[in-house]
Amino acid sequence: IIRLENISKTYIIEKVLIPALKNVSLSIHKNEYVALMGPSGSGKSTLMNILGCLDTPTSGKYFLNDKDVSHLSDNELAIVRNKEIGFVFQTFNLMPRMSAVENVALPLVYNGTNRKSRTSKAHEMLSAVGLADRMDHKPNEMSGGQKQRVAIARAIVNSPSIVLADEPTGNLDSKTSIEIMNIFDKIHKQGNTVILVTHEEDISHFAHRIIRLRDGEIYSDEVNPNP
Amino acid sequence: IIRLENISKTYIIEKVLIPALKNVSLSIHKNEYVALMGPSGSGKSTLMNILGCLDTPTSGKYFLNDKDVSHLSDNELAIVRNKEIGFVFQTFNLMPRMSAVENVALPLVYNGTNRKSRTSKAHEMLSAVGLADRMDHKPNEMSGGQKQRVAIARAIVNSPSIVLADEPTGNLDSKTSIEIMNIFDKIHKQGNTVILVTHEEDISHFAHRIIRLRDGEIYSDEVNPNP
Ligand SMILES: Nc1ncnc2c1ncn2[C@@H]1O[C@H](COP(=O)(O)OP(=O)(O)OP(=O)(O)O)[C@@H](O)[C@H]1O
Ligand SMILES: Nc1ncnc2c1ncn2[C@@H]1O[C@H](COP(=O)(O)OP(=O)(O)OP(=O)(O)O)[C@@H](O)[C@H]1O
Ligand SMILES: [Mg+2]
Ligand SMILES: [Mg+2]
Repeated sequence: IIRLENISKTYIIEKVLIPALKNVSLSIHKNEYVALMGPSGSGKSTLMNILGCLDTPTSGKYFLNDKDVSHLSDNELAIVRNKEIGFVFQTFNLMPRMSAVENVALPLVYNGTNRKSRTSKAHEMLSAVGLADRMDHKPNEMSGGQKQRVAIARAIVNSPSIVLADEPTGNLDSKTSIEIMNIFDKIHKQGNTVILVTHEEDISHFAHRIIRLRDGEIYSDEVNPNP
Repeated sequence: IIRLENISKTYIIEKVLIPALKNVSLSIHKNEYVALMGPSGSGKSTLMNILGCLDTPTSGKYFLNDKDVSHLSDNELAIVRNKEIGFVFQTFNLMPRMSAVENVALPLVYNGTNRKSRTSKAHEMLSAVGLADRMDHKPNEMSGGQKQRVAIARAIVNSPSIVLADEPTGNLDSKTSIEIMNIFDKIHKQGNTVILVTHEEDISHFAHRIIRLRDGEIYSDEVNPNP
């Protein structure tokens, strides 16, 4: 369902070219569970932003469910995202003036769900990530790991068929990390596609396939024999 | 050099009391190397903010170098921080409109260092964390792990005698994490005090003492026999 063909992404800072991704080609099928790893600065978040339709490549093609999305307008990308994709950002990107439950309900506001259903769905997601007692807190009234969990809850509230999570356990202790990985496992078993960026080998072992980036290119792509 | 006596910190959200720290007493001597661990929401960042003079306790006393700092004014706390303490924030807290080198030089602006010295010192620190080629980038032009390393460089540019680092390797791959831990090791060997929050057992093993929090209280406090 995901096919990248010769994807490149180059940033330009004061006339200096920064090739964040160089000719990346990749296929991911429905219901795969992929871990994306690699050194700091190797292009993982850049690749995730392209996969998540948050950014467009400098060159190359991206086919999502056989549809070429490489050159959609911002509005068209927003519609694809809301329908298909749940994204957990490396830096959370929560709305600072909204409470946890309002933040989690936001994707449901965009797709027209009525107030009663979206509040109950948001409550359910926050309980699933262990934040039942933090529903009305704003982001600056929560710990780092609590904010990370609100970002996770928001990404999955819409039951997306593709979940993209960029370092979802970076701020979580082992016990809470395992609870989050169990949630992703459940989502995967329900037939969905899960792609996570992690720098922790323990977390990568939950995935069925491990892709490693280095300097903007795919360095290795292997099956995990014992997920 | 750090003595906490019956420190409590309670937040109030819409009339609900949230006891983030309950009666924490703790002594840390000069040149100790401490890892602070515990579940998400257990009070680690709250404790670090008090240790770092970024926040004052609701009750209890904090003696820093034998001076009671529990009730200093914001200005007085700022002076103590700038002189003695280097703080790496869990969410980086970089100035969005400044480049990496400007961000790292900021503590030196506050203590009156001349422009030439602070630019060369900031360059030195950024090279030490592997960011020589990202000096002029702004935070939104960098990867998560690069931002984390700018935050680390800024915390140590002033050669503080106490380094407080809240999840400094949360966004870093293993190789880069080891480079950062080597920097903290070097700072420790120079006679300074290092206190880091981490959720990764591997990282905690660099420290000489491991303190675990649970629900705002100290759960265990042990020496690490093999740092
Ligand atoms: N400004 C605030 N207002 C209200 N509650 C807060 C505030 N900051 C923190 N809290 C609450 O205090 C508790 C301790 O928070 P703290 O940030 O110290 O946890 P932590 O151990 O650093 O967690 P993590 O590992 O997730 O970063 C949490 O339950 C959090 O919700
Ligand atoms: N908006 C931008 N403008 C300029 N350069 C950028 C921008 N975003 C990222 N970069 C650069 O592109 C490269 C890849 O960044 P990316 O965020 O994809 O790395 P990453 O693998 O996610 O790293 P990390 O593990 O540190 O999060 C980095 O060298 C970074 O400095
Ligand atoms: Mg990243
Ligand atoms: Mg914290």
